[in-house]
Formats: sequence, C-alpha cells, structure tokens
Amino acid sequence: MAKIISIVNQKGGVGKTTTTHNLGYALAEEGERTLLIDLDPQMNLSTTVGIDCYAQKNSIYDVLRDKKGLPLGSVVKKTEHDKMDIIPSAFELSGAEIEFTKRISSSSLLSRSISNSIREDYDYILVDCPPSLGVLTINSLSTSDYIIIPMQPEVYGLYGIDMLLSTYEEIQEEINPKLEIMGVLITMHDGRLSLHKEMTEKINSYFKDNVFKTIIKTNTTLKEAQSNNQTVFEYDGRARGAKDYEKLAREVIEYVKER
Amino acid sequence: MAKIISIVNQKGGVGKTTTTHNLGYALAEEGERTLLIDLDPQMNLSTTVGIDCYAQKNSIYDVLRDKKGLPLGSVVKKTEHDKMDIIPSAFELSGAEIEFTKRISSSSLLSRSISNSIREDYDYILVDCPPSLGVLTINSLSTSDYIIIPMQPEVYGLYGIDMLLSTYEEIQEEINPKLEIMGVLITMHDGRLSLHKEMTEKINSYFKDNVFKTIIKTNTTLKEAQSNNQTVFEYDGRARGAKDYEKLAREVIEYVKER
Ligand SMILES: Nc1ncnc2c1ncn2[C@@H]1O[C@H](COP(=O)(O)OP(=O)(O)OP(=O)(O)O)[C@@H](O)[C@H]1O
Ligand SMILES: Nc1ncnc2c1ncn2[C@@H]1O[C@H](COP(=O)(O)OP(=O)(O)OP(=O)(O)O)[C@@H](O)[C@H]1O
Ligand SMILES: [Mg+2]
Ligand SMILES: [Mg+2]
Repeated sequence: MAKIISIVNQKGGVGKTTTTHNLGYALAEEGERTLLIDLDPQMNLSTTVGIDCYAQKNSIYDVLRDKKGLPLGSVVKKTEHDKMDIIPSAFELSGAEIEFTKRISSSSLLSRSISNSIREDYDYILVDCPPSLGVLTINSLSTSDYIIIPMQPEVYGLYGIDMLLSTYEEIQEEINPKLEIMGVLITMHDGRLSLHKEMTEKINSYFKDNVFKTIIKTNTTLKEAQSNNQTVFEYDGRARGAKDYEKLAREVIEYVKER
Repeated sequence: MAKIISIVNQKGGVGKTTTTHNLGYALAEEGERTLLIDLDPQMNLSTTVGIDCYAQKNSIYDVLRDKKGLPLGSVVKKTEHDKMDIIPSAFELSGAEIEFTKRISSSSLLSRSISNSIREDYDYILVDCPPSLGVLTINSLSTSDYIIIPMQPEVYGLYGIDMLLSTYEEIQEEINPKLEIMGVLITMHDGRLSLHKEMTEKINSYFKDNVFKTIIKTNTTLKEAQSNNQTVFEYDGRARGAKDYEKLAREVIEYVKER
C-alpha cells in the first residue's frame, strides 16, 4: 500500500516542485515505485517532466469533478523513469478553488478518487501543492499519510508557518487523523550566509525532531537541470543537489520503515 | 491623483513583497507620498513593516466585505517613513477566496472602496498580491493603472507567464480598460550564472520594450534587512539592493511622467 506524502507550504518559491520531482526520482532510483501528482495549476512539475497538460483528453480535473466516473488510474502518464509515473496538472484546476468549494464534500474529492488499486500499484505517492492553503492543498492533506514542509532558512519562511500548522491540526482533528508531519526540509541553504546559519538554528529549535537531518544546499545544477526539463540525476548525477536528494530519499524510506 | 500599481505574479517567491516594500520606500525617499496595500493573507509585508495584523480592530477585510460601511482610510497605518503608509493584511483574507467569490461584484470590492479622497492623499499606491490569480489578485488588477511583474530569470519563472497575461487581457477587456503592463522586473539576478544570462535574454526577446532597464541583482543585504524588519535603505543604504531599487523608483517615476 502506497504511502501518500503532501509537499506543502503556502509560502511561494521554497522548493516544493523541485523537491517533488527530485525526491520522486531518487525514490525510484532506490527501487520504490513512485507516483507524482501535480495539484498546482501552474503545472511546473508536469512541464518539467515533459507533459503537455493542454493535450490531455481527460485530466485530474475531470476525475475530481467526478462527472464522468473516471478512475484516477485513467490519467496516469509514464515518465522517463520506469519506476516513476505522473498524474499531470490541468489548467482547469485554476478555477477549482471557486468551483469545488461549492460542493459539500469539497475537501475529500481527491481521497474519494484514490482507489485501493492505485495504492497497490505504488510504494510512494508524492503530491506537489500550489502556494496556498485553499481547496487543492486541503484535498491533498485530507488524503495523505505524511507532510513534508520545504522551507527556506529566511525570515519570510518562518512567518507563515503558524497558519500551515493550524490548517494541519484542523485537518488531522476533523478529517484525517492519521496525518502526521514527516518533517521540515531546509532548502536552498547557503553555508556562506550567517543569516542561513541563524535561521537554521531557529527552525531546529522551533521544530525539534521534526526537521530532516538532510539539508538541501543551494545548487545551480538543480536550476540548470530544470531548464533542461530533467532532474538533477539525469543532468549531472555527481552534483551536490543529487547527493542531497539521494540522502533525503534514504531518510524518507527509513522514516516510513520505522513507523 | 494616485497611480495604483499591482505587484503581481502567481509564481511564488519571485520578489513581490521585497519589491513592494523597497520600491515603496524608494518612492517615498524621492518625495512621493506612497501607500502600500498588503493583499496577501501571508502578511509578509505587514509583518516586515512592524504591524501586528491580529491586533487590528477593523481591517481591510471589514472594508472589502462592506458590512460596516467602513472607508478604506480608516484602516491606514503609519510606517517609519513619514511619506509611506500601509494598509495591513488580515488573516480573514485567507478565507476571502471562498467568501468573496459568491458575491456578484466579487472582482470590484477593492475598486469600490478606494475613494477619491484616498487617491488625492497619495502619489503612488502599491499593492502586494498573493501567489495566485484568485479573487484578491483580480480585485487588485481591476482597480490598478499599472502592473509590475517581478520575475526570476529561471525556467519556472517563464512557464506560468501566459496564464498571467491572459488574466491581464481579460480584465483589461471586461473590467478595467486603462490597465497596462508597466514592465517585467527581473529579480534575484546573479551575474555569475550563465543560466541567468540566457534567461534574461529570453525574457527580453519575449517582452521587448516591456522589461524594466533596472535589474534587481541577487543581494544578501536585502534578506538581512528583512530579518531586521527593515528595507535595505534603513539597514544599509550603500548596499547593491538599495542602488537597484533607487534606480527602479526613478524609472517608475519617469514612466508615469511620460504617460
Ligand atoms: N536547492 C536549490 N538550489 C538552487 N535553486 C533552487 C533550489 N531549489 C529550488 N531552486 C530554485 O528556486 C526556485 C523555486 O523553486 P520551486 O519552483 O521548486 O519552488 P515552489 O515552492 O514549487 O514554488 P511555487 O510556490 O511557485 O510552487 C526555482 O527557480 C528553482 O529552480
Ligand atoms: N534581490 C534579492 N536578492 C536576494 N534575495 C532576495 C531578493 N529578492 C527577494 N529575495 C528573497 O527571496 C525570497 C522570496 O522573496 P519574496 O518573499 O519577496 O517573494 P514573493 O514573490 O513575495 O513570495 P510569495 O509568492 O510567497 O508572496 C525571500 O526570502 C527574500 O528574502
Ligand atoms: Mg511549485
Ligand atoms: Mg509575497
């Protein structure tokens, strides 16, 4: 049965998409069958993986709307890696905030569409969320086992965290009691900046055991790989970013095994 | 009469808040009376300016809901600079997406609350928008004269731009014909990266005259100033970031004069 992990932070530009893509690939490299779900209407993840979201006959939007009775499995697409698949985004998701909210069961559209057969096909399902705490992110949290919170070691990174934690607590109490925070992932860390050292200490003292040992360092190769529509592994496996996401994948697998 | 400028990009973490705060201060330094409006429920701008958003008796949320007949002027707060004021954010704005959408006039709540008297009090009104194209951003665009689009010279920066441009065209045609793009502002530019040179060329060839001559370079002092709840001008006026935002302020003033 697949473990479902939401990659969430309403703060923009903290590395949610970069983490979903590279962690997903690193898990696949470790032999884990991995499914990525792109719930962000910006479609960054889908575009990087090489999918043309406008060319889909049916999409995750149709599945969530549940008008055609489409199973989620019908919108899964293959990627370059034989152990990593993707459910691409759709531009109609940008209207989802407004459209889905009117429905009584608006927070459980995704959990109702993730069948047991999908869960059997994979070991991990990673969901890339948009930079907001709206209906799409809530759908992801409502169906997830775990949350990973990417966070830059900068002051704006810490400001919004209370809002995210209170949304998490609300969903855990009212909709999804099994949901737990797997950890805060420090991203784009630059060892030369004293600001980053200070903020990392603040994050560690605030979250204590809930911070991944792995820190993702700032690494230009990650950006270059993205402009080549690749993960850092495909672009240059010796790069700093590849080592960091490899380490993270092992830490995630270890965490799940111990549970 | 104040010129209203929306600082918009649904891509997260591109420097919207950093630009609103530092450009606002630079305009005030040039002698322009400036009002900042924080329309982002994350409240990053309000927190940096030193406002406790939870301590407000009435907020922009009450004004937009229009239940109490409160004028926008009643929620203006002073800042450290005598020529720069702010209308802080409110945590209730995070529910605004759902609550305001149901109202027929949901896109013009802000324009109906910006009275002529507010417009007479200022030369510039800058609106910091959240990382989405939802009802809050649409309200800002519906009442603005100009748009500034901060953009990182990275591939994810370019992916979502078509969605933003189509939203702009729709609002210009149906709600606000005076709306124009003042320019794309390249932010966090790192001269050492060939990727940034390449992407800057792509942005220039895509947007032609609609790109500011001023490029905001990546500058650690900007981040350090934020962790001190200051603009870069207050923290270290000689820094690279201060020079860049000063230049931008002059370019904005020049643009408005020529219109
Ligand atoms: N470790 C890293 N080192 C250097 N650059 C990075 C790193 N991680 C991410 N980036 C860059 O930072 C930018 C933001 O990353 P990304 O788009 O993954 O964040 P996000 O949280 O998904 O953004 P959004 O909130 O818009 O969805 C991208 O341009 C990406 O290339
Ligand atoms: N020129 C710059 N040089 C270095 N760092 C910068 C620069 N501009 C912004 N930053 C940093 O980048 C991060 C993102 O900036 P900011 O929060 O202003 O973006 P935003 O677009 O407002 O994000 P959001 O989409 O979450 O509202 C912040 O941590 C900020 O300190
Ligand atoms: Mg993303
Ligand atoms: Mg912001």
